[in-house]
Amino acid sequence: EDLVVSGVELDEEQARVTLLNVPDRPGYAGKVFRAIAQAGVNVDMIVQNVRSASGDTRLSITVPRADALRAAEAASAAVDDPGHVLVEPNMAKLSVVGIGMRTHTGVATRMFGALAEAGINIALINTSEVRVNVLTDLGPGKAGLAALGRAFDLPTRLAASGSG
Amino acid sequence: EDLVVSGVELDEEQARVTLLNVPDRPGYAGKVFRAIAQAGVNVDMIVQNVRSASGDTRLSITVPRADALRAAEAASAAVDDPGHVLVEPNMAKLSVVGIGMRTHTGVATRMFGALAEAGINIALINTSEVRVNVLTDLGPGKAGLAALGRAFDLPTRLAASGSG
Ligand SMILES: C[C@@H](O)[C@H](N)C(=O)O
Ligand SMILES: C[C@@H](O)[C@H](N)C(=O)O
Repeated sequence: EDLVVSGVELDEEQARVTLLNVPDRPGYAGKVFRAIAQAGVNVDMIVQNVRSASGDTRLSITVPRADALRAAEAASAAVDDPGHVLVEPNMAKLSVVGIGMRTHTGVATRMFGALAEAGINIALINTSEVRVNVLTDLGPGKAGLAALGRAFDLPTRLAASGSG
Repeated sequence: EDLVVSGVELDEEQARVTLLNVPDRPGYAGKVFRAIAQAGVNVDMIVQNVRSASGDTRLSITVPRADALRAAEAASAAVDDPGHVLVEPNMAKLSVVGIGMRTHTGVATRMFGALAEAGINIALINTSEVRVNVLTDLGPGKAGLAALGRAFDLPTRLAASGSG
């Protein structure tokens, strides 16, 4: 695959808020987001995957660190389950950006390999047509950015928190 | 939020392959993707979220239906755990597309609400700077597309399988 990567970025302002036991039935994601919208929280990434054996699933959002507790309160109240919400206030978002990533295989292989060699654990993965994003702990964020800059032979950039 | 949505799409060619017990330690995502790249599988979405109490996490990819079994074999062999791979061959990907989604809250609220009213279960959520993507079962895909077309007052489009 002809790698079309044009940049690597680090956003050190992210927090992850996860509802740990959302029933995997129609309507729950709608309920949660109505509550988040009413609380006026800006959401960056939304990630949900397969449900567990119990029939529940985990629904995560990433938000600016300053909004994390407000988002957690609004989201958990929406599913009547205040006990099972995980707030991870100190996360870093690392992104590899490139136009025309027809498939993510090549970029992901190099990105995940670079973070592995740097001994950095990947806490979340989310992809789009122009990016592969991962979350790591905040501590290793800058080391991760440097590792990605070397792996893709690119200058590195600290992103302003926001879209993507 | 001024909704900047320009389109809704349905891709009926998707399958989801999930490794159910990937150790959440540095290096495993790199191993899995090296194997997937060697098998020559085109990956569309990659989703991983928080780990479970046991310390494992679930790592999912979405691939063209024809590649699902090959991807499952390559990925599970990479983590020496052939038993715990879930292949869901018949999924539909529904997308709401719009430039400049600074935050996903407004679009997500309307999208998830429309699917809830149509009684359609959301099996995966992934967002990008220009899209909110969900996976549903293949069966309700077209009904989902129609519901989203109404919710965003837009013509609907069947997407060719590929990036995004
Ligand atoms: C978990 C949540 O996404 C649920 N499956 C829904 O459709 O709302
Ligand atoms: C699960 C996988 O992403 C692991 N955390 C890694 O860093 O490779």
